[in-house]
Amino acid sequence: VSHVIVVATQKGGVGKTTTAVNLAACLAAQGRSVLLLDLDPQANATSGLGLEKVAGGSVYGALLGHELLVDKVRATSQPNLFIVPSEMDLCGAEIELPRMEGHLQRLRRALQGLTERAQFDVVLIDSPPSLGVLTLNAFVAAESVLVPLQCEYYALEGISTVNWLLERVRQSGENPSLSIMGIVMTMYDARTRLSSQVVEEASRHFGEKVFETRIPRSTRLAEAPSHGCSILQYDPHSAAAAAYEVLAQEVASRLGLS
Amino acid sequence: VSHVIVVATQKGGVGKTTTAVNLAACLAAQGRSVLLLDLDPQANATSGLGLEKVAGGSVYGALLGHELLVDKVRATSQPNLFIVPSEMDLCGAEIELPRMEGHLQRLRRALQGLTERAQFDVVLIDSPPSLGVLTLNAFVAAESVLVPLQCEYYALEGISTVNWLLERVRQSGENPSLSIMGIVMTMYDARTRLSSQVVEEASRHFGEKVFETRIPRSTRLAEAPSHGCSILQYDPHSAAAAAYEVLAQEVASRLGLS
Ligand SMILES: Nc1ncnc2c1ncn2[C@@H]1O[C@H](COP(=O)(O)OP(=O)(O)OP(=O)(O)O)[C@@H](O)[C@H]1O
Ligand SMILES: Nc1ncnc2c1ncn2[C@@H]1O[C@H](COP(=O)(O)OP(=O)(O)OP(=O)(O)O)[C@@H](O)[C@H]1O
Ligand SMILES: [Mg+2]
Ligand SMILES: [Mg+2]
Repeated sequence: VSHVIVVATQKGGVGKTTTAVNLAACLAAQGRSVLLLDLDPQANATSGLGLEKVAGGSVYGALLGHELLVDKVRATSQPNLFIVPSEMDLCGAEIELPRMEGHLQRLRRALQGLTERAQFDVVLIDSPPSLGVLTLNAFVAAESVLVPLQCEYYALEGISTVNWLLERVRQSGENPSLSIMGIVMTMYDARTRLSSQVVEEASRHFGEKVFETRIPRSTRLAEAPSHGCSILQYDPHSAAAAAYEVLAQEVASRLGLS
Repeated sequence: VSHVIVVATQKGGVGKTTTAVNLAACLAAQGRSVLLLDLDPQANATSGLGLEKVAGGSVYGALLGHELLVDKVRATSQPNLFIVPSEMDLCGAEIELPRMEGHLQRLRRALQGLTERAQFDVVLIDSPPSLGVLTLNAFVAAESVLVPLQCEYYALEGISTVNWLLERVRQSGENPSLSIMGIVMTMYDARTRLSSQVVEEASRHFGEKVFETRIPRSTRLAEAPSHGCSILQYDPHSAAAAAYEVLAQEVASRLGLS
């Protein structure tokens, strides 16, 4: 059975897409079969891996129940790494889905259909910076949430909202066993006091949940998407690539993958 | 009559709040009376200026038509600078508003009521990273849009979406005269090729619309919010403060303010 994980926080620009893309690439490089599902209408994960945004290519039709998710799966230039791309139509889901019966279970059902037809070890979902119906669907479909926490003040302030949303999804009965798999510090800059203050604060609040691996601020990570590839392909010997490789090992061990 | 401007782009973490807060502070320091309206449930502009998030303190009641916006206006520690704070209840607007008659005109009407009772030279609206009903309300209420463009690949990719949304709001007749006031480059790092590539690309697409002032990447800007004040109060002699002061002059001249 696949492990379904959503990378999420409503705070914008904290490294959700960068973490989803590079963690997926590193897990695939370990030999696991990985599906990256781009649930953000901005489709950054899609272009970050070099795919075109094609109208009708997203999970949208499967959410509405007209299409099979398995038909949207595309290969990437990296072995073992597959993607369900996104495109602008997905914006329509925020308006369409709330009108439908069982509107929070649509992604969960679509993924159940997929995993009956295709085997993936891990499904990673990249979500938009919001608490709307797409992110809620991801929370309901996932077994756990991976929360990127940028080492800055506004991001730390917003982290309590993730817990609040998680609690609501659990109590509503839509996904009673949802948990936080872990919190990964991103854009960590050892030279600034702000970074160490945020790390300290996060460890105080979340203790063991905080991954030991910290992702350093690195221009190489910001450059890789413009070449349409993960950090592993763009600059495999960089500190940033090493950080995501070690994070992938921590994630694999928390999931109990051999 | 006040100039109403919305700081917006759906891309997350590009400096919308940082620009709204510091531009408002610099315009106020020029002697203009400025209202900063926090339309993001994350309420970063609210805490960035040192205010508490108080339940019922946001624009939410005025959007629903139960309360007067003028009653939500609060002073800040800086002369001439006022704020309508935000808080988590505002999240409910994404669900409540679409069910109401004239749901896209709610903020416009609330602001009309305000400007009949209180005089502001400029109203700056900070918006969330989404194309949802709150951002749409801001597009309908505003005379123009100020678009922060982070000097990175994903942000550049997303800029066409702002134009697309603007066009839709114009053509729908909800706000036929809405325009882009300007595009401000943020987190500019002169040492990286990526920054100059993005600046070049932006100038090619948007020409004169791009402000000459570029906001440099500066840790001082990321530190100021944790002290609850603008860059003018936190580090008035920094390059970042100077950049926002010059931007405020460019904005004042584009608005035709004397
Ligand atoms: N560790 C890092 N060091 C430097 N730049 C980074 C790092 N992680 C991400 N970035 C860059 O910062 C920007 C924001 O990251 P990203 O787009 O992954 O965040 P996000 O949370 O997915 O944003 P959104 O909220 O819009 O979905 C991007 O331009 C990305 O390339
Ligand atoms: N020029 C800059 N240099 C360095 N850091 C900056 C700069 N501008 C903003 N920041 C920091 O980058 C982060 C993102 O900025 P900010 O929160 O203003 O973006 P935003 O677009 O409002 O995000 P959201 O999409 O979540 O509303 C914040 O931690 C902020 O302090
Ligand atoms: Mg993203
Ligand atoms: Mg913001």
